[in-house]
Amino acid sequence: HPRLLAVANQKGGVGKTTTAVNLATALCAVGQKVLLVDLDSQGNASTGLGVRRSEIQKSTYDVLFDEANVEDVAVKTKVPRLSVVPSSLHLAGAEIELVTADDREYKLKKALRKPLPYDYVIIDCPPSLSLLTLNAFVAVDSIVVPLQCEFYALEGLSHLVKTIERVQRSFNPDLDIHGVVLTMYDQRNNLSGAVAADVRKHFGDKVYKTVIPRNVRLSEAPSYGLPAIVYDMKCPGAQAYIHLAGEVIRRERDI
Amino acid sequence: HPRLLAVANQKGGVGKTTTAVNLATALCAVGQKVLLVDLDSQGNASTGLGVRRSEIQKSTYDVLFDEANVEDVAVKTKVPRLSVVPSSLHLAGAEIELVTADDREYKLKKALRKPLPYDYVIIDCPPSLSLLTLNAFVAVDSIVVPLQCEFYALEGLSHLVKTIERVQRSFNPDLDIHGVVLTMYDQRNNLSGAVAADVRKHFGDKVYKTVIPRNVRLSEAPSYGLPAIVYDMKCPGAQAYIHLAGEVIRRERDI
Ligand SMILES: Nc1ncnc2c1ncn2[C@@H]1O[C@H](COP(=O)(O)OP(=O)(O)OP(=O)(O)O)[C@@H](O)[C@H]1O
Ligand SMILES: Nc1ncnc2c1ncn2[C@@H]1O[C@H](COP(=O)(O)OP(=O)(O)OP(=O)(O)O)[C@@H](O)[C@H]1O
Ligand SMILES: [Mg+2]
Ligand SMILES: [Mg+2]
Repeated sequence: HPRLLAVANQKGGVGKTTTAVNLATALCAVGQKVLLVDLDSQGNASTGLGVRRSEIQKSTYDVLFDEANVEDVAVKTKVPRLSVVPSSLHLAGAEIELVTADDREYKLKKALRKPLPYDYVIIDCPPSLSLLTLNAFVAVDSIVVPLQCEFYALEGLSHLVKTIERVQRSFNPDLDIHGVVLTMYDQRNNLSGAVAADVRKHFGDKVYKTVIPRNVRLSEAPSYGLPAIVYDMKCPGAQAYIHLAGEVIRRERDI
Repeated sequence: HPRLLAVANQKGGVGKTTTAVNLATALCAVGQKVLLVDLDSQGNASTGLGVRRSEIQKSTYDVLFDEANVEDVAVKTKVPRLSVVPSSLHLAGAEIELVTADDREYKLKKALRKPLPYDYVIIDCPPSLSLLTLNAFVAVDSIVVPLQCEFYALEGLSHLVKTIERVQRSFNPDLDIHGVVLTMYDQRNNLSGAVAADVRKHFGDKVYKTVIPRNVRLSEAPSYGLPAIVYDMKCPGAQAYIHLAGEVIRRERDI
């Protein structure tokens, strides 16, 4: 059985997709087999790994609603040992369809909680705490929370934590926060430092030691359909994600 | 009857709240009376205008579901002539409640399409094309689309345009895109320039001439509960929003 991780935060633009794509790639670089599930109808994780929307047959939508087998939907990427379940625009209608569906919170769990030929499954979540993200929280072991070092990003944290606690009580007692990763840290401005200090005060050791710096190479890589680790391995952003993968694996060993 | 504008883009973190708050403030600075409606359960626009979540009695949720009068829910801000309908965490459950509600797409329109003592009503939308954002599209005259100068942000544009066209056909024939505003433009990197050129190619004159630069003062201001225009009027970010307000008003005159 693979370890299941969700990358989630309802605040928009905090680096969820960038973290999911580069963390998955870094885990593959050290020999792990990884499946990335794109649960966002925007499809950024699929594009960031070079999957063209026009070429895909089936998507995450089919896994949720037509009980398509994850193995049949997953496509290989240019990264060795990394496959992706691509998303499609269909997924945009999924929120509404889920409301009245049977077992609406368990659909993703049913599709992923089975013997799969991967060490990790990583789910990239959309910017909301809706039924799609809830499906991810019910299905996974643990959540990686990217947090942009900005004031507005702090606001949503308590709501995210309360939602996780609610899911623990009603659907998935073993769910926990794997860690909080500080993203887009800019040492030239004081705001980043102030936010980072505040987050470490509230979350203590849950905050990974690795901090992801603001680095334009991270935002250039998706236009080539490549993770930053492949596009420019030596850049500060890629190096930070490689360190983060090391920290994630060390924490996994301790679990 | 006020003019109704929605600030929307399903991509997260592109500057919707920052644009809604600072555009509203700049319009007030030139004598307009403005109501800002916070339609995002994160409540960033409310916080950005100094409204404390713990102090509010009623919120956007009550306007949508309990048919509370907008005038009774609006609270004054530190900015003269600017009031805000604050959001609350209640709104997070609104998506699900709307699915099975009567007139689910028209709730906001019913609350806002009436004689109100404002020149403009500006709605800050959440990062999704769900029923809340659909409510805004059905209610308003026009949409301001903030677009971050990044590759991933381009991906969602065609989906946003298709959704607007669908709303025009089924619910609101007069709806149009007021304009596209380029945000977080960083002249130090080529990506911003490349994205800006691409957007101007597709959207032509719809793209405002004013470009909002990346400016840390814009992200510091919310931690003081102030719009950047009040926090630091002379900073590049605030000046850009003042110019944008001028452009919005000139376009309004032409309409
Ligand atoms: N450390 C970084 N330095 C510079 N740019 C970054 C960094 N991390 C992410 N970006 C860029 O910032 C933007 C937002 O990141 P991303 O799309 O990964 O966030 P997200 O949380 O997945 O957004 P959404 O809420 O829309 O899903 C993207 O254009 C991305 O390329
Ligand atoms: N021009 C800018 N320069 C620097 N920082 C900015 C700029 N515009 C916005 N920001 C900051 O970037 C972050 C994202 O902006 P904002 O929250 O306004 O986006 P949003 O689209 O409303 O996000 P969401 O999708 O979560 O609603 C915020 O922390 C904000 O302070
Ligand atoms: Mg994303
Ligand atoms: Mg916002």
